[in-house]
Amino acid sequence: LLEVRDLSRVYVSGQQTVTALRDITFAVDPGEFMSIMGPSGSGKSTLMNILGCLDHPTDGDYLIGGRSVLNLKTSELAELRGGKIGFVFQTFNLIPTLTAQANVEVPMMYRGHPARIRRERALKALERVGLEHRADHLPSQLSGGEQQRVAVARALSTDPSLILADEPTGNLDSETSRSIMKLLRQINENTGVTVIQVTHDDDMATYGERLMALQDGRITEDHQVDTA
Amino acid sequence: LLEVRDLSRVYVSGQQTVTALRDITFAVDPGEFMSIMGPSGSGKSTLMNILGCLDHPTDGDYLIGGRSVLNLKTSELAELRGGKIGFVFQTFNLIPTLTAQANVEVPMMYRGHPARIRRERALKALERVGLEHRADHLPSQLSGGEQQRVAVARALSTDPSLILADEPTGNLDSETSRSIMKLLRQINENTGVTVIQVTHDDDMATYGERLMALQDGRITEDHQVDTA
Ligand SMILES: Nc1ncnc2c1ncn2[C@@H]1O[C@H](COP(=O)(O)OP(=O)(O)OP(=O)(O)O)[C@@H](O)[C@H]1O
Ligand SMILES: Nc1ncnc2c1ncn2[C@@H]1O[C@H](COP(=O)(O)OP(=O)(O)OP(=O)(O)O)[C@@H](O)[C@H]1O
Ligand SMILES: [Mg+2]
Ligand SMILES: [Mg+2]
Repeated sequence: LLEVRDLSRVYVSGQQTVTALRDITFAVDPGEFMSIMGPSGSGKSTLMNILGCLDHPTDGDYLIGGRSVLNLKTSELAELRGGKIGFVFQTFNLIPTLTAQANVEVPMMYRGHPARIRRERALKALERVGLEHRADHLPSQLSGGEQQRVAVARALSTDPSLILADEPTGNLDSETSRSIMKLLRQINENTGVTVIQVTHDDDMATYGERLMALQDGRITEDHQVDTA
Repeated sequence: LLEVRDLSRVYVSGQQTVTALRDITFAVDPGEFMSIMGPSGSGKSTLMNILGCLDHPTDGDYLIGGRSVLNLKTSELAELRGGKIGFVFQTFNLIPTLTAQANVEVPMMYRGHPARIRRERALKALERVGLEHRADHLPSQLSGGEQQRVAVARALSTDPSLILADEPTGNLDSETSRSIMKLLRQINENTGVTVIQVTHDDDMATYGERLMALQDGRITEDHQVDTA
């Protein structure tokens, strides 16, 4: 499904350059559930942004379904981002003026789903993360963990084939974290959705079958692990 | 130092009311280090906002240094918020147009510290959280954990007598989390600063000497614990 070859990402700001990723090479098969771990600043979110077509490599290549993103048109990239890939951002990125339900519906609006279908699927997604009773709250009327769960619901709402979750449980207590991870694994096992998550929590990493570790922009580990 | 009596906080939005806190009663002595834990949505951030004078009770009272916040003038509340209380927000709340260093200097600007003093203290605070090499980056040029650490540095920069940290390590790997917690405990032990932290992490809670648990807006536990 995904293939990364000799990927590098260098940020240039004024006189300073930061090499956030260097010589990253790996492949992910459809239906895999992989966890990415590593110290703060090691390049995890940078890698996730490239996998989600929100950022481009400075060097190297990234192929989705065998096609290089370097050759895709803007419209094709938008199509990928809008529907096939569900993204949970590290900082949630909810629209402050929309309710939880409306936030979950946003990706479906871009795909042109009719209102009734959007509403049904949004409420179902909120129910799966335990927040149907907060559907009409604005983000400012939600706790930190509730905002994070709305972001998870939003990522699931278009039935994506790839879920990229950047620290989906960082603001959640252990019980809620486990239920979110069980939900992700369920989707992965039942519908074959590929899941790549970034986490700082060893327990959350056990829900995947593969572990990749980053350090200073490089891959230092990449192997199968026993699923919990 | 702090006293909370029969505190309640009810949110009213349209037809719905949410009782985020009910009948909260406790006191905190100067120099204590307390951790608050509890499920997502249990009222922790709501309580922290009231302790930090960013929100008011719907019922009950909150006294700082023996004086009820209900009787304080706006200027006195601003004085408390601006200098005596250092706050680490759950969602960091950095100013996007300011560099890491400038963000750390903001509370000191409100207190009228001269530029040279501000710069010195800001760089020292960034050094203590391991980010002196990111002083000139904007928040958008920082990783999630780096943004969180800038927020911690900002909270420390005015030498506050009370630090309120709402999940200060939620986005940090275990090693960086431990160094932040050691820093907080150092400040607490060396200078007698009162520290109240919200955390979802049992390990991080062991850095305090007291543990309070919230559930559905009520206190369900409040006792001394062995410090790690
Ligand atoms: N402005 C508001 N209007 C209505 N309800 C609110 C508002 N702010 C918070 N709430 C609700 O109050 C409850 C407590 O919120 P709070 O942010 O204190 O929880 P929390 O314990 O910090 O949770 P978390 O661990 O997820 O950060 C939540 O159920 C939330 O939905
Ligand atoms: N736009 C940018 N310009 C310059 N440097 C950047 C930019 N964005 C990120 N960086 C730097 O690149 C490095 C990698 O950032 P990234 O966000 O990928 O880390 P991370 O592994 O997700 O960290 P965390 O666990 O703290 O979220 C960091 O050191 C950061 O300071
Ligand atoms: Mg990150
Ligand atoms: Mg909170």
